[in-house]
Amino acid sequence: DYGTGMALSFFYGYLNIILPRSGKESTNLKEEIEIYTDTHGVTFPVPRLILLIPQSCICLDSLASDKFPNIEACPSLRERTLNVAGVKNRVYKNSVYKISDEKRKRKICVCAEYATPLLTFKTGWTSIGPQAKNFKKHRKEIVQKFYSTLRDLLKNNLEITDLCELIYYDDIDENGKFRDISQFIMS
Amino acid sequence: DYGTGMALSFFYGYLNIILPRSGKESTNLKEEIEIYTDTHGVTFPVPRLILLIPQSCICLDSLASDKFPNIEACPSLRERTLNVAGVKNRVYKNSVYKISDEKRKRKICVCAEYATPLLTFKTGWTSIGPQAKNFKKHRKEIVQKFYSTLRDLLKNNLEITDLCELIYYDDIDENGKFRDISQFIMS
Ligand SMILES: Nc1nc(=O)c2ncn([C@@H]3O[C@@H]4COP(=O)(O)O[C@H]5[C@@H](O)[C@H](n6cnc7c(N)ncnc76)O[C@@H]5COP(=O)(O)O[C@@H]3[C@@H]4O)c2[nH]1
Repeated sequence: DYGTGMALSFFYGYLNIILPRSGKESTNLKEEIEIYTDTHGVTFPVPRLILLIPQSCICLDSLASDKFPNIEACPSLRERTLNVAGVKNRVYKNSVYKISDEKRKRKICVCAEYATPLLTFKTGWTSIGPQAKNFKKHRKEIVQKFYSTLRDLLKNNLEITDLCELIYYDDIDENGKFRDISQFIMS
Repeated sequence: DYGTGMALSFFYGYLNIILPRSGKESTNLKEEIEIYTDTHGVTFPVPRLILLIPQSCICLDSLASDKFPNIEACPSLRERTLNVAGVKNRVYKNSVYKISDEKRKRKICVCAEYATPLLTFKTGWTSIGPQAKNFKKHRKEIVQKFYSTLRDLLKNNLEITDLCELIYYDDIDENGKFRDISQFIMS
């Protein structure tokens, strides 16, 4: 089914490549974050890749947008490059964001991004064609399946289980407004 | 089904992003190749992205390997960067290779790569687990479906139909050896 396929592709085509030790630098994601904190002198409470899985599949270009005023963009982690399927030195880059923690009056850094397959899924199924009403009909169960399959794949791969955090959430409130994602990230 | 899902994801998550005019430079792939030929003074008989779709799903890291001695690696096309789903400045890069055309005693350049979803499909379905025998059983029809769906998606998107060339081929001969892909590319 579609959700399982997306999770397999995302896991074997991305997470299982960028999270463990691989590429020229041979560092895993946690070690890349440590290098970053040394270089930039910031605080990373959660030294993992935070993956946002919004039920709506709406994935903004950047988490630092006027929708989320307490999130600002930061320099990215170091790029990783690998020769993959004929693409020489394909670049893998993870973004870092600074979140203003109002309660504790501090700023914290996180390595976070949306789970890109959701954006591709939404784009593909809502482009002109018979799929568009199928998206509305099946979206919820497909995203649910994507999340649960991904969670199991991570659990069963002990080397990278602790290098990734999935946040599966209802991102739109009853008034059609975006919920504050920094709350989800900081909890 | 799996083949259709791979094609939709590859088209809307990659080809429909990198082939048409997009990103900061606002050039399509053909224009990027023209910039490359001006910069490097080489010949590109086919100013398109050549996508290799091998029936075996075996995708080598690079086309310039000792398996294909008449293919050498060249500098890549200019990188395209886009903010995608929270990844700031995600890098999209296409590789260029030089092929020795023995018949005409010349060297030609091509922009080519394997269709990455096939590598991810093979990796995912042959990792430890019940999927492994399913890969052997269903591989041929899944790759066939991937190819035909991709071909139709390209046909129906006139802006990018001529920017991409699909090469669907039986890459392994009766003795289990790789066929010479330069022959497929040059024909
Ligand atoms: N050759 C090639 N070069 C690219 O830059 C590229 N980017 C995507 N793709 C292929 O297009 C399709 C759609 O991509 P999407 O982003 O939705 O899913 C991607 C995406 O969610 C994630 N991923 C892969 N590379 C990155 C990356 N650099 N940054 C963030 N996420 C990534 O993992 C999924 C599977 O990746 P691939 O299995 O490499 O093939 C993809 C996929 O088949 C590419 N193919």
